[in-house]
Amino acid sequence: IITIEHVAKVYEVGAEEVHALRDVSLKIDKNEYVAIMGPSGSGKSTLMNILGCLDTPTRGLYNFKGHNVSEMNDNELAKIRNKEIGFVFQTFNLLPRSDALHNVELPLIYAGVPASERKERAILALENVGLADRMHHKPNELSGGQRQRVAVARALVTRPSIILADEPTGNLDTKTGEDIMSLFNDIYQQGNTIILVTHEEYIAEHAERIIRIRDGLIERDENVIKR
Amino acid sequence: IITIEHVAKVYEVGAEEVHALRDVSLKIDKNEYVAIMGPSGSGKSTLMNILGCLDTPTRGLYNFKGHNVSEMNDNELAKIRNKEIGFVFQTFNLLPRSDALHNVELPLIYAGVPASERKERAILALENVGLADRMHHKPNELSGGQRQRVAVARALVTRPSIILADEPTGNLDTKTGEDIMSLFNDIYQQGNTIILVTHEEYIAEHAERIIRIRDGLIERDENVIKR
Ligand SMILES: Nc1ncnc2c1ncn2[C@@H]1O[C@H](COP(=O)(O)OP(=O)(O)OP(=O)(O)O)[C@@H](O)[C@H]1O
Ligand SMILES: Nc1ncnc2c1ncn2[C@@H]1O[C@H](COP(=O)(O)OP(=O)(O)OP(=O)(O)O)[C@@H](O)[C@H]1O
Ligand SMILES: [Mg+2]
Ligand SMILES: [Mg+2]
Repeated sequence: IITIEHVAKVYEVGAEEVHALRDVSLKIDKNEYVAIMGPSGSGKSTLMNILGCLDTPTRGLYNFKGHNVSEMNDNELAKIRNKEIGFVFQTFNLLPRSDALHNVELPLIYAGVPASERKERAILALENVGLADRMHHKPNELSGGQRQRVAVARALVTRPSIILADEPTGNLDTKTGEDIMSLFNDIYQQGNTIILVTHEEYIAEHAERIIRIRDGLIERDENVIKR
Repeated sequence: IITIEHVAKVYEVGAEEVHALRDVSLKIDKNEYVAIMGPSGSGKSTLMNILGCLDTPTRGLYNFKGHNVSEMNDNELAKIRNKEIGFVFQTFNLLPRSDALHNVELPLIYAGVPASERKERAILALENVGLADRMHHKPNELSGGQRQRVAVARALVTRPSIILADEPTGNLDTKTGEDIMSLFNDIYQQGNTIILVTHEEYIAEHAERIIRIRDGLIERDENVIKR
């Protein structure tokens, strides 16, 4: 369902060119569970933003479910993101002036879900990440790990078929992190696709395939035997 | 040098009271290396903010180097923070419109350090976290782990005698995280005090004392044999 060919991403900072991705090609099928690992600054979030249709490559092709993403306009991209993809950002990106409940309702509002069903689903999503008792807190009234979990709940509330999670457990203790991984596992068992960036081997072990990135290139791409 | 007695912190959210810290007492001596661990939402950052003179407790006493912190005004608190303490925030708190170099220079500006020395020291601090080649990037032009490292560099640039680091390696791969830990180790060997919050046992193992927090209370406070 996802095919990227010879994708590159170059940023310009003043007179300097930063090659965040140099030449990346990969294919991901429906119902795969992929972990992406690599050093800080190696290009993981840049790759995730391209896969999640949040950014376009400088060079190369991105084919999403048969459509050439690079030929799409902003409206079509936004529609794909809302309907098909749930994205957990490395820096959460919550609306600061809305409480946790409203932040989680937001994707359902875009999807046109009626208000009563919306509220119910958002509450359930927050229960699933252990935050039912924090739903009226704004982001600055939440701990770091609580904000991260609100970001996870928001990504899952539309029940998307593809989850892109950029370091979803970075701010969580091991036990809470395992609760989130077990949520992802359920979603995967239901036939969906999971692509997650992680720095931690024990999180990557939940996946069936590990892609290692270094300096804007794929260094290794291997299937792992799941225990 | 740090003594807190029966400290509590209560937040009000609408009609609700959140007891982030319930009754916390502890003493930390000069040149100790303390790790604070505990579940997401248990009160670690709240405790760090009080220790770092960024916030005042609802109840209880905080004695910092013989001074009663709860009796200080904002100016005196700011002075202590700038002169004595280096704080690495869980959410980095970088100035979005300034580049990495300027962000790291900021504490030196408050400290009245002359411009040429300031720039030199800020560049060195960035070199120490492996970011000399990113000094002119703004925070949104940096990866998550790079922003975290800028936050570390900024905390260390005034050469404070007390480092408070709230999950300083949460966004870093193991290798880069170890580089940061080895920086902290040098600072500790030079006679300074380190208090760090972490979710990872292998990071906590660098410390000589581990304090475990649960639900706003200290559950365990033990010295560990350093290997
Ligand atoms: N400004 C605030 N208003 C209301 N509640 C708050 C506020 N700040 C924190 N809290 C609550 O206080 C509790 C402790 O928060 P704290 O940030 O200290 O947790 P933490 O241990 O650092 O968690 P994490 O590991 O997730 O970073 C949390 O349950 C949080 O929801
Ligand atoms: N908007 C931008 N402008 C310029 N350079 C950028 C920009 N965004 C990212 N970069 C650079 O591109 C490289 C890759 O960034 P990316 O965020 O993809 O790294 P990452 O692998 O996610 O790192 P981390 O593990 O630290 O989150 C980094 O060196 C970063 O400095
Ligand atoms: Mg990243
Ligand atoms: Mg915290």
